Amino acid sequence: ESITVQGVTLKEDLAMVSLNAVPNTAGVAAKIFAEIARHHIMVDDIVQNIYDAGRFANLSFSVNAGEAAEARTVCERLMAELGIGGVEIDEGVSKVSAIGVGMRTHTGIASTMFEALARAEVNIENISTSEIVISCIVRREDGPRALRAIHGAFGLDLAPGRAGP
Amino acid sequence: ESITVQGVTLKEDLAMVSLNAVPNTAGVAAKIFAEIARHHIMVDDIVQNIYDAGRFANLSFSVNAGEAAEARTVCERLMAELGIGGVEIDEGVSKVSAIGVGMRTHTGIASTMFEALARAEVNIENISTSEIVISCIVRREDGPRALRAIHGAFGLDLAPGRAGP
Ligand SMILES: C[C@@H](O)[C@H](N)C(=O)O
Ligand SMILES: C[C@@H](O)[C@H](N)C(=O)O
Repeated sequence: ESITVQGVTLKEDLAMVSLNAVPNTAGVAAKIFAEIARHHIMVDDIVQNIYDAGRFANLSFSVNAGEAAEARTVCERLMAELGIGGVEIDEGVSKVSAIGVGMRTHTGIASTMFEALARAEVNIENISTSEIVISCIVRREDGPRALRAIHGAFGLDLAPGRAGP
Repeated sequence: ESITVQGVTLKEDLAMVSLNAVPNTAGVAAKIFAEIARHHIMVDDIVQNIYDAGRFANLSFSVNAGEAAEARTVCERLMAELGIGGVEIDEGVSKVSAIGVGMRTHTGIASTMFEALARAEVNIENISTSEIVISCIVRREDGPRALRAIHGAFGLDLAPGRAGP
């Protein structure tokens, strides 16, 4: 199919909450997000992988930077209750996203986007995709450089207000 | 904002490729997906989390079930070249997705979706989101039950052709 990248965005006011060694049993994610919802914490993206022959999951989610402290409190309480291995909060992250049309397969766009970041020496921390978006979490200080690199790789002009330092 | 779930979909012809203990250094994801692209393997979604104080990443991506064997060959070769800890291919998975409008915060929809899966005793393996989608990887045999449970939780009628056994 014909794939076009329509735009690239940078979201800077984020904190990443990472739960590791989460027991991989039905109902655990539901309990975590019910508690997050009860505290009215706004979640941006959620990324989960399972590992160790399916025994555990690494579950990360991003929140507005201003809600990091409350997210930490909620997750530390859940840690004890659910037997989660560890909770880390990283307040120094940003999210750079490539938005496309007709992205039913991500291979070409992912390859181009990741190579642009590699050439700019930007490390990719988390990756999340849907049919129209590929998002990468990077260090906040790398965000503007990442944005410019991806714009360049896809031949896009920088949108007004998005030209980083 | 006002959030509505417009639909729920089930994608069944998938295999999950999971790379664990991937060195978390710039350029690694680029090399992996350049090789995947070179073999014309179509990638559906990509999910990555970092762990162990940022030393490693767990990187998973889904491909069409028919491309699982080739993806395995490519990744095993990359494993040696890039120092990746392990490669696993799981051909028994499906992806269930809730598609919404105005999902700038996922908290409420995630909580409802995960609780529906929990009540149906469906284990959630991977999670990936974007502004308009929350996707969960589940065992293939759980897919139809997961689809019905999520439809019910959001008060949607099952779309024609989507009523599972
Ligand atoms: C780890 C968590 O997602 C768990 N597998 C669940 O289904 O709730
Ligand atoms: C693990 C991989 O994503 C690595 N961090 C990179 O930037 O390529």
